[in-house]
Amino acid sequence: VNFNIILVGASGLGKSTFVDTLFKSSVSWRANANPTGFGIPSTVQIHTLTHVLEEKSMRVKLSITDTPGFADAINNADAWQPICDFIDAQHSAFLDAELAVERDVNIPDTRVHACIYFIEPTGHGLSELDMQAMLSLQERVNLVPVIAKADTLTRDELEHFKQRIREDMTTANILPFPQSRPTQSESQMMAAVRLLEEQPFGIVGQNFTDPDTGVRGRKTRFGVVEIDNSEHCDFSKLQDMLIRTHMHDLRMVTREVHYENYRRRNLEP
Amino acid sequence: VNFNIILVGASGLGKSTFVDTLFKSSVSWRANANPTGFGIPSTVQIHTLTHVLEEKSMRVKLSITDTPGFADAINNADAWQPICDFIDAQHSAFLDAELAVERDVNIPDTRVHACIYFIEPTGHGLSELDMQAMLSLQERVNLVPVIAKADTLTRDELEHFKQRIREDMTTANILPFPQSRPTQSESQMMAAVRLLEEQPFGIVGQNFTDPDTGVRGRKTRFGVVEIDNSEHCDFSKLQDMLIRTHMHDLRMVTREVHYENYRRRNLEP
Ligand SMILES: Nc1nc2c(ncn2[C@@H]2O[C@H](COP(=O)(O)OP(=O)(O)O)[C@@H](O)[C@H]2O)c(=O)[nH]1
Ligand SMILES: Nc1nc2c(ncn2[C@@H]2O[C@H](COP(=O)(O)OP(=O)(O)O)[C@@H](O)[C@H]2O)c(=O)[nH]1
Repeated sequence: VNFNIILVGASGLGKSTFVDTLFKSSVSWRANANPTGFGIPSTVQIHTLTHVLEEKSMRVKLSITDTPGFADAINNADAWQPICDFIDAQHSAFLDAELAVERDVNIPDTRVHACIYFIEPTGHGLSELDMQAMLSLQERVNLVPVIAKADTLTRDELEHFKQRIREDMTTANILPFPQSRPTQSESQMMAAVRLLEEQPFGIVGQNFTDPDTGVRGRKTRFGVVEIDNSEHCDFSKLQDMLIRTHMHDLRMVTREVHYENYRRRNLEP
Repeated sequence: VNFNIILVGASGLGKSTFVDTLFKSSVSWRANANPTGFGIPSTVQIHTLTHVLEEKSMRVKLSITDTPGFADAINNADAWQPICDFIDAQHSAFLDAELAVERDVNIPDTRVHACIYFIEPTGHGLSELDMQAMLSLQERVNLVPVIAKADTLTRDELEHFKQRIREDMTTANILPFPQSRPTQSESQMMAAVRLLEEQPFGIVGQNFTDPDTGVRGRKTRFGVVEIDNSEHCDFSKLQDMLIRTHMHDLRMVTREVHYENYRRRNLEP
């Protein structure tokens, strides 16, 4: 089973640290077959890293694509476009394979199942760039906004900030995953609403592992944040949602909603 | 004695918190005579707050100008222009008063003596916007770059980051205060070099005061950073430089270098 995630956010928000934390070890970049050519003239690059995880006796090939250079310029108009092009290109590759006369029964699936969008912990709400980028991304991929470096905010600041982000998203008509769909049962819809109320998740990246206890944390001069402790940060909630509880849903929505929308847009006379 | 400081940096980096920490109490904005009209069509506003401090039996009227809205847009081309215009306008007001036929012996001095530029703690170095903004600012005011929210970086990350920022500034020809001047003695030049080696200062804003000990700090779930403890952050080093050791120098360089440059540029045929 292929599960493909893309990370989007300004540089310095902890995206590469997140990859290491999710893969539970310090990995080096093995930029695979994906050329960085999607960048066009912009400074955004596209690096993909693949890892095989075992989850519930199912082998999952987890690919994470980072996008270093996003929004690093002075003028960031359409900075999200190379990333949207990359996501569309995965839909297009799948469509071509599906339409081919001689086609493979198992088409390799590089379609992106989730886009984790890193929000800077300013304490003030979404920036104009965040809103425009998320509006474009949500048209083609499941959007999962997260608050980067959540350890830099106090508990109160984080709660206010989450509240403010949820309000900004509602006003801007940004619809993060999971969105209720008509085919769902009442209880599934309720579960989706409860999950949205907890979002955006405030995540923290790991920088050390306690040699005695094996606890993963981010250690500074002033204290230790335990990454997997849901009292300290939401990393484990995000990981559970992505890998354990909603992977099937994320793949299904990608197949039945985002891919079908792409296909209809591209096949219409 | 008037001492005027301007704060520049993206929103959410702790500028208003810095004002409270410097004025040792939670102050509300009393936007004084300065109209926000300098913003032209941009979103940058100009708020000035004035406070009287006693320092070495000298009464100092400390005015701090914040610039909320800087670099908040998607396209931040020339985002620093309204701020440069505001600084030039103070030089211009002084020049007009100086040239007036009926002139006041004590011309009120609203010229800006220092610009504190807040750098985002990305860990990666200066952004393109930081470089362009600082290059424009240093032509008309003493530039003091600082690393905002330094508590979010570990000691190692902070040292590497400071090193990287110093290198980026050298490459881009950014010259923070204090710059050696030919009129200085050998020992003054040496002291200036030593001060530059410690910069940019990593500062932290206060969010509580310990009721028992009176210690000012930033408290999160994971620990307490003591603001005035130079083992924890550089806030006291910055405050010392601005208010105690270099206030005279900052005012002199503003008078003899930046103002004179402005005057020559504007009076030349
Ligand atoms: N305070 C804090 N710093 C972090 C966190 N994750 C990463 N960092 C630090 O932020 C800096 C940038 O991280 P990096 O992963 O390179 O960011 P990227 O540019 O988004 O890939 C590094 O100094 C990291 O150690 C976090 O959760 N909290
Ligand atoms: N981690 C950390 N957070 C800070 C610091 N100073 C301010 N903050 C928080 O950052 C957020 C934005 O601060 P604010 O002063 O409003 O920033 P401004 O927009 O630049 O004026 C608030 O939630 C502050 O509590 C600091 O030194 N370290």
